[in-house]
Amino acid sequence: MAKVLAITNQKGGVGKTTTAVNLAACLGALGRRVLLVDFDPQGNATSGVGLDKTAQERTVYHVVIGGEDARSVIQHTDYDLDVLPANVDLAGAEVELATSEEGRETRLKAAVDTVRDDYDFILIDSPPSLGLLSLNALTAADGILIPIQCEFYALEGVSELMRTLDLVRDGLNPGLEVAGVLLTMFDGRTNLSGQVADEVRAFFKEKVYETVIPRTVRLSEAPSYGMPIIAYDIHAKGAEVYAELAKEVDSRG
Amino acid sequence: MAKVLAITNQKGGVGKTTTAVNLAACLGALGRRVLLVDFDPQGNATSGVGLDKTAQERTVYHVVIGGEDARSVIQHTDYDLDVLPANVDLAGAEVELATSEEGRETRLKAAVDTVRDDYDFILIDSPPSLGLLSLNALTAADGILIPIQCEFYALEGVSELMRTLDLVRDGLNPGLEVAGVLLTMFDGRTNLSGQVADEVRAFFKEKVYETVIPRTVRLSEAPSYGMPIIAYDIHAKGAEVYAELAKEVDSRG
Ligand SMILES: Nc1ncnc2c1ncn2[C@@H]1O[C@H](COP(=O)(O)OP(=O)(O)OP(=O)(O)O)[C@@H](O)[C@H]1O
Ligand SMILES: Nc1ncnc2c1ncn2[C@@H]1O[C@H](COP(=O)(O)OP(=O)(O)OP(=O)(O)O)[C@@H](O)[C@H]1O
Ligand SMILES: [Mg+2]
Ligand SMILES: [Mg+2]
Repeated sequence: MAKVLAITNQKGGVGKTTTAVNLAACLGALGRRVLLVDFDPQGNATSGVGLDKTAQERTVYHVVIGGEDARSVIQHTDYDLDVLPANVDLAGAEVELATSEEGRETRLKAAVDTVRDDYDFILIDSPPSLGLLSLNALTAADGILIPIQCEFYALEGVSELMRTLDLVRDGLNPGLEVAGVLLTMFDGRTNLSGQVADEVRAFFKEKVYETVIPRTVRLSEAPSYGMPIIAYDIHAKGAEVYAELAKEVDSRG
Repeated sequence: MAKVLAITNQKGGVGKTTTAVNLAACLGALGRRVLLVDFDPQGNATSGVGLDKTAQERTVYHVVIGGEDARSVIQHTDYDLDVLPANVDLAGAEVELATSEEGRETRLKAAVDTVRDDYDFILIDSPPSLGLLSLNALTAADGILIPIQCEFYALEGVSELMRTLDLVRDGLNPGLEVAGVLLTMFDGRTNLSGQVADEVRAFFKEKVYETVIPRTVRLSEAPSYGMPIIAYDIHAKGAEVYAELAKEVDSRG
Protein backbone atom coordinates (compact mmCIF):
# COMPACT_ATOMS: atom_id res chain seq x y z
CA MET A 1 0.00 0.00 0.00
CA ALA A 2 1.78 3.14 -1.20
CA LYS A 3 2.30 6.30 0.79
CA VAL A 4 1.03 9.13 -1.42
CA LEU A 5 2.73 12.52 -1.07
CA ALA A 6 1.65 15.74 -2.80
CA ILE A 7 4.58 18.10 -3.38
CA THR A 8 2.70 21.37 -3.18
CA ASN A 9 3.29 25.09 -2.72
CA GLN A 10 1.48 27.75 -4.76
CA LYS A 11 4.56 29.97 -4.77
CA GLY A 12 6.36 29.59 -8.03
CA GLY A 13 9.89 28.31 -8.46
CA VAL A 14 10.45 27.01 -4.91
CA GLY A 15 11.80 23.59 -5.97
CA LYS A 16 8.62 21.46 -6.19
CA THR A 17 9.66 19.68 -9.39
CA THR A 18 13.31 19.41 -8.41
CA THR A 19 12.23 17.80 -5.13
CA ALA A 20 9.66 15.49 -6.76
CA VAL A 21 12.12 14.19 -9.36
CA ASN A 22 15.13 13.80 -7.08
CA LEU A 23 13.31 12.43 -4.06
CA ALA A 24 11.59 9.89 -6.33
CA ALA A 25 14.91 8.79 -7.84
CA CYS A 26 16.60 8.53 -4.44
CA LEU A 27 13.71 6.53 -2.93
CA GLY A 28 14.00 4.25 -5.95
CA ALA A 29 17.74 3.89 -5.31
CA LEU A 30 16.84 2.72 -1.77
CA GLY A 31 14.92 -0.11 -3.37
CA ARG A 32 11.45 1.36 -2.93
CA ARG A 33 8.90 1.01 -5.74
CA VAL A 34 8.17 4.61 -6.74
CA LEU A 35 5.68 6.34 -9.04
CA LEU A 36 6.15 9.99 -9.94
CA VAL A 37 2.89 11.65 -11.04
CA ASP A 38 3.37 14.87 -13.00
CA PHE A 39 0.26 16.95 -12.37
CA ASP A 40 1.54 20.25 -13.73
CA PRO A 41 0.74 21.26 -17.34
CA GLN A 42 4.29 22.61 -17.59
CA GLY A 43 5.40 18.95 -17.70
CA ASN A 44 8.73 19.72 -16.05
CA ALA A 45 8.81 16.51 -13.97
CA THR A 46 8.19 14.53 -17.19
CA SER A 47 11.18 16.09 -18.96
CA GLY A 48 13.19 16.04 -15.73
CA VAL A 49 13.26 12.22 -15.95
CA GLY A 50 14.15 12.17 -19.61
CA LEU A 51 10.82 11.87 -21.43
CA ASP A 52 9.92 14.11 -24.36
CA LYS A 53 6.69 15.62 -23.06
CA THR A 54 5.61 16.81 -26.53
CA ALA A 55 5.86 13.27 -27.87
CA GLN A 56 3.58 11.69 -25.27
CA GLU A 57 0.35 10.50 -26.86
CA ARG A 58 -1.26 9.61 -23.59
CA THR A 59 -0.73 11.46 -20.35
CA VAL A 60 -2.35 11.94 -16.97
CA TYR A 61 -4.90 14.12 -18.79
CA HIS A 62 -6.29 11.03 -20.53
CA VAL A 63 -6.53 9.28 -17.17
CA VAL A 64 -8.38 11.98 -15.21
CA ILE A 65 -10.51 13.31 -18.06
CA GLY A 66 -10.53 10.48 -20.59
CA GLY A 67 -11.07 7.72 -18.04
CA GLU A 68 -8.11 5.67 -19.27
CA ASP A 69 -6.55 3.14 -16.95
CA ALA A 70 -3.56 4.70 -15.14
CA ARG A 71 -1.48 1.52 -15.57
CA SER A 72 -1.72 1.72 -19.32
CA VAL A 73 -0.34 5.29 -19.35
CA ILE A 74 2.40 4.90 -16.73
CA GLN A 75 5.90 4.49 -18.17
CA HIS A 76 9.07 3.00 -16.81
CA THR A 77 12.14 5.22 -16.83
CA ASP A 78 15.87 4.61 -16.69
CA TYR A 79 15.94 5.71 -13.06
CA ASP A 80 14.35 3.22 -10.61
CA LEU A 81 11.01 5.00 -10.87
CA ASP A 82 7.89 4.95 -13.00
CA VAL A 83 6.24 8.15 -14.24
CA LEU A 84 2.69 9.16 -15.12
CA PRO A 85 3.59 11.92 -17.57
CA ALA A 86 1.97 15.29 -18.21
CA ASN A 87 2.10 17.93 -20.85
CA VAL A 88 0.15 21.02 -21.82
CA ASP A 89 -3.02 18.96 -22.47
CA LEU A 90 -3.45 18.98 -18.70
CA ALA A 91 -4.17 22.72 -18.83
CA GLY A 92 -7.45 21.78 -20.49
CA ALA A 93 -8.35 19.61 -17.53
CA GLU A 94 -8.54 22.58 -15.18
CA VAL A 95 -11.28 24.15 -17.32
CA GLU A 96 -13.06 20.85 -17.93
CA LEU A 97 -13.02 19.97 -14.22
CA ALA A 98 -14.30 23.44 -13.29
CA THR A 99 -17.39 22.98 -15.43
CA SER A 100 -18.10 19.34 -14.58
CA GLU A 101 -20.87 18.41 -12.16
CA GLU A 102 -19.27 16.00 -9.72
CA GLY A 103 -15.91 14.62 -8.81
CA ARG A 104 -14.04 17.80 -9.72
CA GLU A 105 -11.55 17.33 -6.90
CA THR A 106 -11.47 13.54 -6.70
CA ARG A 107 -10.56 12.40 -10.23
CA LEU A 108 -6.86 12.05 -9.49
CA LYS A 109 -7.54 10.21 -6.23
CA ALA A 110 -9.67 7.69 -8.09
CA ALA A 111 -6.83 7.11 -10.56
CA VAL A 112 -4.07 6.94 -7.94
CA ASP A 113 -6.06 4.49 -5.80
CA THR A 114 -6.10 1.99 -8.69
CA VAL A 115 -2.29 1.66 -8.54
CA ARG A 116 -1.59 2.16 -4.84
CA ASP A 117 -0.73 -1.52 -4.32
CA ASP A 118 1.89 -1.45 -7.07
CA TYR A 119 4.13 1.05 -5.25
CA ASP A 120 5.68 1.98 -1.91
CA PHE A 121 5.66 5.72 -2.66
CA ILE A 122 3.64 7.84 -5.06
CA LEU A 123 4.86 11.45 -5.41
CA ILE A 124 2.63 14.05 -7.09
CA ASP A 125 4.24 17.21 -8.52
CA SER A 126 1.80 20.14 -8.35
CA PRO A 127 1.57 23.37 -10.38
CA PRO A 128 2.22 26.79 -8.79
CA SER A 129 -1.39 27.53 -7.85
CA LEU A 130 -4.14 26.38 -5.50
CA GLY A 131 -6.63 25.67 -8.24
CA LEU A 132 -8.38 22.43 -9.15
CA LEU A 133 -5.19 20.62 -10.17
CA SER A 134 -3.52 21.21 -6.79
CA LEU A 135 -6.79 20.40 -5.01
CA ASN A 136 -6.85 17.06 -6.82
CA ALA A 137 -3.30 16.39 -5.67
CA LEU A 138 -4.16 17.25 -2.05
CA THR A 139 -7.28 15.10 -2.17
CA ALA A 140 -5.37 12.10 -3.53
CA ALA A 141 -2.56 12.38 -0.97
CA ASP A 142 -1.94 10.95 2.52
CA GLY A 143 0.43 13.82 3.22
CA ILE A 144 1.74 17.06 1.80
CA LEU A 145 5.45 17.72 1.44
CA ILE A 146 5.93 21.51 1.36
CA PRO A 147 9.12 22.83 -0.28
CA ILE A 148 9.87 26.34 0.99
CA GLN A 149 12.53 28.41 -0.75
CA CYS A 150 14.60 30.39 1.75
CA GLU A 151 13.38 33.75 0.46
CA PHE A 152 10.89 36.37 1.62
CA TYR A 153 8.11 36.00 -0.97
CA ALA A 154 8.10 32.24 -0.44
CA LEU A 155 7.41 32.76 3.27
CA GLU A 156 4.46 35.05 2.57
CA GLY A 157 2.42 32.33 0.94
CA VAL A 158 2.63 29.77 3.73
CA SER A 159 -0.42 30.96 5.67
CA GLU A 160 -2.58 30.78 2.54
CA LEU A 161 -1.36 27.25 1.90
CA MET A 162 -2.25 26.24 5.46
CA ARG A 163 -5.75 27.71 5.04
CA THR A 164 -6.22 25.59 1.95
CA LEU A 165 -5.01 22.51 3.82
CA ASP A 166 -7.60 23.12 6.52
CA LEU A 167 -10.34 23.40 3.88
CA VAL A 168 -9.24 20.14 2.28
CA ARG A 169 -9.15 18.43 5.68
CA ASP A 170 -12.65 19.72 6.53
CA GLY A 171 -14.17 18.10 3.49
CA LEU A 172 -12.38 16.29 0.73
CA ASN A 173 -9.58 14.53 2.64
CA PRO A 174 -9.89 14.51 6.45
CA GLY A 175 -6.79 12.37 6.86
CA LEU A 176 -4.42 14.73 5.04
CA GLU A 177 -1.38 15.57 7.19
CA VAL A 178 1.74 17.65 6.75
CA ALA A 179 4.27 14.92 5.96
CA GLY A 180 7.14 17.38 6.11
CA VAL A 181 8.50 20.81 5.27
CA LEU A 182 11.67 21.06 3.18
CA LEU A 183 13.93 24.11 3.15
CA THR A 184 15.25 24.62 -0.38
CA MET A 185 17.81 26.80 -2.16
CA PHE A 186 19.42 27.61 1.16
CA ASP A 187 22.37 29.97 0.69
CA GLY A 188 24.49 30.00 3.81
CA ARG A 189 26.23 33.25 2.80
CA THR A 190 23.05 35.33 3.21
CA ASN A 191 21.24 36.44 6.36
CA LEU A 192 17.93 36.08 4.57
CA SER A 193 18.24 32.30 4.22
CA GLY A 194 18.97 31.93 7.93
CA GLN A 195 16.11 34.21 8.93
CA VAL A 196 13.61 32.37 6.74
CA ALA A 197 14.82 28.99 8.01
CA ASP A 198 14.40 30.16 11.62
CA GLU A 199 10.86 31.35 10.96
CA VAL A 200 9.93 28.12 9.20
CA ARG A 201 11.29 26.00 12.06
CA ALA A 202 9.49 28.16 14.63
CA PHE A 203 6.19 27.65 12.79
CA PHE A 204 6.43 24.02 11.68
CA LYS A 205 8.67 22.70 14.50
CA GLU A 206 9.50 18.99 14.14
CA LYS A 207 7.72 18.80 10.76
CA VAL A 208 10.75 20.47 9.18
CA TYR A 209 13.11 17.88 7.70
CA GLU A 210 16.61 17.80 9.14
CA THR A 211 17.88 17.76 5.56
CA VAL A 212 18.23 21.23 4.06
CA ILE A 213 18.73 21.59 0.28
CA PRO A 214 21.42 24.17 -0.60
CA ARG A 215 21.41 26.13 -3.84
CA THR A 216 23.82 24.29 -6.16
CA VAL A 217 24.53 24.70 -9.86
CA ARG A 218 24.53 20.94 -10.54
CA LEU A 219 20.91 20.67 -9.37
CA SER A 220 19.85 23.26 -11.92
CA GLU A 221 21.93 21.68 -14.69
CA ALA A 222 20.66 18.09 -14.29
CA PRO A 223 17.18 18.68 -15.85
CA SER A 224 18.75 19.94 -19.07
CA TYR A 225 20.09 16.38 -19.49
CA GLY A 226 16.76 14.83 -18.44
CA MET A 227 18.39 13.21 -15.43
CA PRO A 228 17.86 13.19 -11.69
CA ILE A 229 20.92 14.45 -9.82
CA ILE A 230 22.02 10.95 -8.68
CA ALA A 231 22.30 9.92 -12.32
CA TYR A 232 23.78 13.21 -13.52
CA ASP A 233 26.50 13.49 -10.86
CA ILE A 234 26.42 11.04 -7.99
CA HIS A 235 29.22 12.96 -6.22
CA ALA A 236 27.40 16.31 -6.30
CA LYS A 237 26.23 17.92 -3.07
CA GLY A 238 22.68 17.87 -4.46
CA ALA A 239 22.83 14.07 -4.83
CA GLU A 240 24.04 13.70 -1.25
CA VAL A 241 21.27 15.85 0.26
CA TYR A 242 18.41 14.34 -1.73
CA ALA A 243 19.68 10.87 -0.78
CA GLU A 244 19.60 12.02 2.87
CA LEU A 245 16.10 13.38 2.40
CA ALA A 246 14.95 10.06 0.92
CA LYS A 247 16.15 8.27 4.07
CA GLU A 248 14.25 10.75 6.24
CA VAL A 249 11.06 10.46 4.20
CA ASP A 250 11.36 6.68 4.14
CA SER A 251 11.85 6.45 7.90
CA ARG A 252 8.87 8.75 8.65
CA GLY A 253 6.85 6.11 6.85
CA MET B 1 -2.15 57.69 -22.83
CA ALA B 2 -0.32 55.03 -20.89
CA LYS B 3 1.68 52.15 -22.37
CA VAL B 4 0.30 48.99 -20.71
CA LEU B 5 2.73 46.12 -20.19
CA ALA B 6 1.81 42.65 -18.87
CA ILE B 7 4.73 41.02 -17.05
CA THR B 8 3.88 37.41 -17.83
CA ASN B 9 5.43 33.94 -17.81
CA GLN B 10 3.62 30.85 -16.55
CA LYS B 11 6.85 29.38 -15.20
CA GLY B 12 7.06 30.00 -11.50
CA GLY B 13 9.73 32.03 -9.75
CA VAL B 14 11.35 33.62 -12.85
CA GLY B 15 11.32 37.19 -11.53
CA LYS B 16 7.94 38.54 -12.69
CA THR B 17 7.16 40.33 -9.44
CA THR B 18 10.73 41.48 -8.88
CA THR B 19 10.73 42.97 -12.39
CA ALA B 20 7.26 44.54 -12.06
CA VAL B 21 8.11 46.24 -8.74
CA ASN B 22 11.61 47.42 -9.64
CA LEU B 23 10.88 48.49 -13.21
CA ALA B 24 7.86 50.45 -11.95
CA ALA B 25 9.96 52.21 -9.28
CA CYS B 26 12.76 53.01 -11.74
CA LEU B 27 10.36 54.37 -14.37
CA GLY B 28 8.87 56.50 -11.59
CA ALA B 29 12.35 57.76 -10.70
CA LEU B 30 12.73 58.85 -14.36
CA GLY B 31 9.72 61.10 -13.80
CA ARG B 32 7.17 58.89 -15.53
CA ARG B 33 3.69 58.49 -14.00
CA VAL B 34 3.47 54.78 -13.19
CA LEU B 35 0.74 52.41 -12.00
CA LEU B 36 1.63 48.92 -10.81
CA VAL B 37 -1.34 46.52 -11.04
CA ASP B 38 -0.95 43.40 -8.88
CA PHE B 39 -2.97 40.70 -10.62
CA ASP B 40 -1.64 37.72 -8.68
CA PRO B 41 -3.58 36.39 -5.68
CA GLN B 42 -0.23 35.86 -3.93
CA GLY B 43 -0.12 39.67 -3.59
CA ASN B 44 3.68 39.77 -3.71
CA ALA B 45 3.84 43.01 -5.74
CA THR B 46 1.55 44.63 -3.15
CA SER B 47 3.84 43.71 -0.26
CA GLY B 48 6.91 44.39 -2.40
CA VAL B 49 6.02 48.10 -2.36
CA GLY B 50 5.33 48.17 1.36
CA LEU B 51 1.58 47.61 1.66
CA ASP B 52 0.12 45.07 4.09
CA LYS B 53 -1.89 42.95 1.68
CA THR B 54 -3.96 41.37 4.47
CA ALA B 55 -5.07 44.80 5.62
CA GLN B 56 -6.42 45.94 2.25
CA GLU B 57 -10.20 46.28 2.35
CA ARG B 58 -10.51 46.94 -1.34
CA THR B 59 -8.32 45.44 -4.00
CA VAL B 60 -8.29 44.75 -7.71
CA TYR B 61 -10.78 41.95 -6.97
CA HIS B 62 -13.41 44.56 -6.07
CA VAL B 63 -12.70 46.37 -9.33
CA VAL B 64 -12.92 43.42 -11.74
CA ILE B 65 -15.65 41.49 -9.92
CA GLY B 66 -17.34 44.12 -7.75
CA GLY B 67 -17.40 46.80 -10.45
CA GLU B 68 -15.75 49.39 -8.22
CA ASP B 69 -14.01 52.34 -9.83
CA ALA B 70 -10.27 51.61 -10.21
CA ARG B 71 -9.33 55.14 -9.15
CA SER B 72 -11.02 54.71 -5.79
CA VAL B 73 -8.99 51.55 -5.04
CA ILE B 74 -5.60 52.69 -6.36
CA GLN B 75 -3.17 53.80 -3.66
CA HIS B 76 -0.14 56.06 -3.71
CA THR B 77 3.07 54.58 -2.33
CA ASP B 78 6.28 56.05 -0.96
CA TYR B 79 8.04 55.21 -4.20
CA ASP B 80 7.11 57.36 -7.26
CA LEU B 81 4.41 54.86 -8.24
CA ASP B 82 0.77 54.07 -7.57
CA VAL B 83 -0.44 50.54 -6.94
CA LEU B 84 -3.71 48.69 -7.52
CA PRO B 85 -3.26 46.11 -4.76
CA ALA B 86 -4.18 42.42 -4.68
CA ASN B 87 -4.55 39.75 -2.07
CA VAL B 88 -5.95 36.26 -1.83
CA ASP B 89 -9.50 37.51 -2.60
CA LEU B 90 -8.35 37.57 -6.21
CA ALA B 91 -8.19 33.77 -6.21
CA GLY B 92 -11.98 33.82 -6.05
CA ALA B 93 -12.09 35.90 -9.23
CA GLU B 94 -10.65 33.08 -11.32
CA VAL B 95 -13.58 30.82 -10.40
CA GLU B 96 -16.15 33.60 -10.72
CA LEU B 97 -14.84 34.64 -14.13
CA ALA B 98 -14.82 31.01 -15.35
CA THR B 99 -18.51 30.66 -14.64
CA SER B 100 -19.62 34.06 -15.89
CA GLU B 101 -21.32 34.46 -19.25
CA GLU B 102 -19.48 37.28 -20.96
CA GLY B 103 -16.44 39.45 -20.53
CA ARG B 104 -14.43 36.74 -18.78
CA GLU B 105 -11.19 37.90 -20.36
CA THR B 106 -11.91 41.61 -20.70
CA ARG B 107 -12.75 42.73 -17.17
CA LEU B 108 -9.26 43.97 -16.36
CA LYS B 109 -8.97 45.76 -19.70
CA ALA B 110 -12.20 47.63 -18.98
CA ALA B 111 -10.81 48.72 -15.60
CA VAL B 112 -7.35 49.65 -16.90
CA ASP B 113 -8.79 51.66 -19.76
CA THR B 114 -10.56 53.96 -17.27
CA VAL B 115 -7.20 55.15 -15.89
CA ARG B 116 -4.98 55.02 -18.96
CA ASP B 117 -4.85 58.79 -19.26
CA ASP B 118 -3.63 59.20 -15.70
CA TYR B 119 -0.33 57.39 -16.34
CA ASP B 120 2.59 57.00 -18.75
CA PHE B 121 3.14 53.31 -17.88
CA ILE B 122 0.86 50.67 -16.41
CA LEU B 123 2.63 47.44 -15.42
CA ILE B 124 0.56 44.32 -14.64
CA ASP B 125 2.15 41.55 -12.52
CA SER B 126 0.73 38.14 -13.52
CA PRO B 127 0.45 34.86 -11.58
CA PRO B 128 2.45 31.74 -12.61
CA SER B 129 -0.22 30.25 -14.88
CA LEU B 130 -1.97 30.85 -18.21
CA GLY B 131 -5.45 30.85 -16.74
CA LEU B 132 -8.10 33.55 -16.77
CA LEU B 133 -6.11 35.99 -14.63
CA SER B 134 -3.14 35.97 -17.03
CA LEU B 135 -5.49 36.08 -20.02
CA ASN B 136 -7.05 39.23 -18.53
CA ALA B 137 -3.59 40.75 -18.20
CA LEU B 138 -2.70 39.90 -21.82
CA THR B 139 -6.00 41.27 -23.06
CA ALA B 140 -5.55 44.55 -21.20
CA ALA B 141 -1.97 45.04 -22.41
CA ASP B 142 -0.34 46.73 -25.41
CA GLY B 143 2.71 44.54 -24.95
CA ILE B 144 4.05 41.61 -22.97
CA LEU B 145 7.34 41.82 -21.13
CA ILE B 146 8.59 38.22 -20.68
CA PRO B 147 11.07 37.61 -17.83
CA ILE B 148 13.04 34.41 -18.51
CA GLN B 149 15.16 32.93 -15.74
CA CYS B 150 18.46 31.60 -17.12
CA GLU B 151 17.63 28.00 -16.26
CA PHE B 152 16.49 24.93 -18.19
CA TYR B 153 12.90 24.53 -16.94
CA ALA B 154 12.24 28.22 -17.63
CA LEU B 155 13.24 27.72 -21.27
CA GLU B 156 10.88 24.79 -21.69
CA GLY B 157 7.78 26.89 -21.17
CA VAL B 158 8.50 29.58 -23.75
CA SER B 159 6.85 27.81 -26.71
CA GLU B 160 3.64 27.34 -24.71
CA LEU B 161 3.65 31.02 -23.81
CA MET B 162 4.07 31.97 -27.49
CA ARG B 163 1.15 29.72 -28.44
CA THR B 164 -1.00 31.52 -25.89
CA LEU B 165 0.10 34.89 -27.27
CA ASP B 166 -0.97 33.82 -30.76
CA LEU B 167 -4.38 32.79 -29.42
CA VAL B 168 -4.82 36.14 -27.68
CA ARG B 169 -3.75 37.99 -30.84
CA ASP B 170 -6.21 35.99 -32.95
CA GLY B 171 -9.15 37.09 -30.88
CA LEU B 172 -9.10 39.10 -27.70
CA ASN B 173 -6.24 41.53 -28.41
CA PRO B 174 -5.00 41.67 -32.02
CA GLY B 175 -2.56 44.48 -31.27
CA LEU B 176 -0.66 42.62 -28.52
CA GLU B 177 3.09 42.62 -29.24
CA VAL B 178 6.17 41.29 -27.49
CA ALA B 179 7.46 44.47 -25.88
CA GLY B 180 10.62 42.75 -24.73
CA VAL B 181 12.28 39.69 -23.24
CA LEU B 182 14.30 40.07 -20.06
CA LEU B 183 17.01 37.61 -18.98
CA THR B 184 16.85 37.26 -15.18
CA MET B 185 18.91 35.65 -12.41
CA PHE B 186 21.86 35.37 -14.78
CA ASP B 187 24.84 33.73 -13.06
CA GLY B 188 27.98 34.34 -15.07
CA ARG B 189 29.84 31.55 -13.26
CA THR B 190 27.67 28.82 -14.82
CA ASN B 191 27.60 27.47 -18.38
CA LEU B 192 23.85 26.96 -18.07
CA SER B 193 23.12 30.71 -17.83
CA GLY B 194 25.17 31.42 -20.94
CA GLN B 195 23.55 28.58 -22.90
CA VAL B 196 20.04 29.69 -21.99
CA ALA B 197 20.87 33.32 -22.84
CA ASP B 198 22.20 32.26 -26.25
CA GLU B 199 19.05 30.26 -26.99
CA VAL B 200 16.77 33.10 -25.92
CA ARG B 201 18.66 35.62 -28.08
CA ALA B 202 18.59 33.24 -31.06
CA PHE B 203 14.81 32.89 -30.72
CA PHE B 204 13.76 36.44 -29.79
CA LYS B 205 16.57 38.36 -31.52
CA GLU B 206 16.30 42.14 -31.06
CA LYS B 207 13.32 41.74 -28.70
CA VAL B 208 15.76 40.74 -25.94
CA TYR B 209 16.66 43.72 -23.78
CA GLU B 210 20.35 44.67 -23.70
CA THR B 211 20.03 44.82 -19.90
CA VAL B 212 20.52 41.44 -18.22
CA ILE B 213 19.52 41.04 -14.55
CA PRO B 214 22.15 39.11 -12.53
CA ARG B 215 21.29 37.03 -9.47
CA THR B 216 22.09 39.28 -6.47
CA VAL B 217 21.31 38.85 -2.80
CA ARG B 218 20.19 42.46 -2.36
CA LEU B 219 17.38 41.97 -4.88
CA SER B 220 16.00 39.07 -2.87
CA GLU B 221 16.39 40.96 0.43
CA ALA B 222 14.59 44.17 -0.62
CA PRO B 223 11.02 42.72 -0.56
CA SER B 224 11.40 41.70 3.07
CA TYR B 225 11.61 45.44 3.82
CA GLY B 226 8.74 46.24 1.47
CA MET B 227 11.00 48.32 -0.72
CA PRO B 228 12.04 48.42 -4.36
CA ILE B 229 15.78 48.00 -4.79
CA ILE B 230 16.41 51.70 -5.54
CA ALA B 231 14.97 52.60 -2.16
CA TYR B 232 16.55 49.66 -0.32
CA ASP B 233 20.10 50.14 -1.64
CA ILE B 234 20.62 52.65 -4.43
CA HIS B 235 24.25 51.51 -4.82
CA ALA B 236 23.36 47.83 -5.32
CA LYS B 237 24.00 46.15 -8.67
CA GLY B 238 20.28 45.34 -8.80
CA ALA B 239 19.41 49.03 -8.61
CA GLU B 240 21.82 49.84 -11.43
CA VAL B 241 20.46 47.18 -13.80
CA TYR B 242 16.79 47.91 -13.19
CA ALA B 243 17.50 51.62 -13.74
CA GLU B 244 19.15 50.66 -17.04
CA LEU B 245 16.17 48.51 -17.95
CA ALA B 246 13.81 51.42 -17.23
CA LYS B 247 15.72 53.57 -19.70
CA GLU B 248 15.47 50.83 -22.34
CA VAL B 249 11.76 50.30 -21.76
CA ASP B 250 11.14 54.05 -21.77
CA SER B 251 13.04 54.56 -25.03
CA ARG B 252 11.20 51.67 -26.79
CA GLY B 253 8.10 53.72 -26.10
N1 LIG C 1 18.63 23.48 -4.73
C1 LIG C 1 18.68 24.06 -5.93
N2 LIG C 1 19.81 24.64 -6.33
C2 LIG C 1 19.87 25.28 -7.52
N3 LIG C 1 18.86 25.37 -8.38
C3 LIG C 1 17.70 24.81 -8.03
C4 LIG C 1 17.53 24.11 -6.80
N4 LIG C 1 16.26 23.64 -6.74
C5 LIG C 1 15.66 24.04 -7.88
N5 LIG C 1 16.53 24.72 -8.66
C6 LIG C 1 16.25 25.37 -9.95
O1 LIG C 1 15.41 26.48 -9.65
C7 LIG C 1 14.35 26.55 -10.61
C8 LIG C 1 13.03 26.36 -9.88
O2 LIG C 1 12.92 25.05 -9.39
P1 LIG C 1 11.69 24.12 -9.79
O3 LIG C 1 11.34 24.31 -11.21
O4 LIG C 1 11.97 22.76 -9.30
O5 LIG C 1 10.59 24.81 -8.87
P2 LIG C 1 9.01 24.58 -8.93
O6 LIG C 1 8.51 24.97 -7.59
O7 LIG C 1 8.73 23.23 -9.42
O8 LIG C 1 8.58 25.67 -10.03
P3 LIG C 1 7.07 25.87 -10.59
O9 LIG C 1 6.41 26.71 -9.54
O10 LIG C 1 7.24 26.61 -11.91
O11 LIG C 1 6.49 24.53 -10.76
C9 LIG C 1 14.63 25.47 -11.65
O12 LIG C 1 15.31 26.05 -12.72
C10 LIG C 1 15.51 24.47 -10.91
O13 LIG C 1 16.40 23.81 -11.77
N1 LIG D 1 17.87 38.91 -9.90
C1 LIG D 1 17.56 38.31 -8.76
N2 LIG D 1 18.55 37.99 -7.91
C2 LIG D 1 18.26 37.32 -6.77
N3 LIG D 1 17.04 36.96 -6.39
C3 LIG D 1 16.02 37.26 -7.18
C4 LIG D 1 16.20 37.95 -8.41
N4 LIG D 1 14.99 38.13 -9.00
C5 LIG D 1 14.09 37.56 -8.18
N5 LIG D 1 14.70 37.04 -7.09
C6 LIG D 1 14.09 36.29 -5.98
O1 LIG D 1 13.71 35.03 -6.53
C7 LIG D 1 12.40 34.67 -6.07
C8 LIG D 1 11.48 34.59 -7.28
O2 LIG D 1 11.29 35.86 -7.83
P1 LIG D 1 9.82 36.46 -8.03
O3 LIG D 1 8.97 36.14 -6.86
O4 LIG D 1 9.96 37.88 -8.43
O5 LIG D 1 9.37 35.58 -9.27
P2 LIG D 1 7.90 35.44 -9.87
O6 LIG D 1 8.06 35.03 -11.28
O7 LIG D 1 7.13 36.67 -9.60
O8 LIG D 1 7.31 34.22 -8.99
P3 LIG D 1 5.80 33.67 -9.06
O9 LIG D 1 5.82 32.76 -10.27
O10 LIG D 1 5.59 32.93 -7.77
O11 LIG D 1 4.91 34.85 -9.23
C9 LIG D 1 11.99 35.75 -5.07
O12 LIG D 1 12.30 35.28 -3.78
C10 LIG D 1 12.84 36.94 -5.44
O13 LIG D 1 13.13 37.75 -4.34
MG1 LIG E 1 7.45 22.69 -11.01
MG1 LIG F 1 5.24 36.83 -8.69
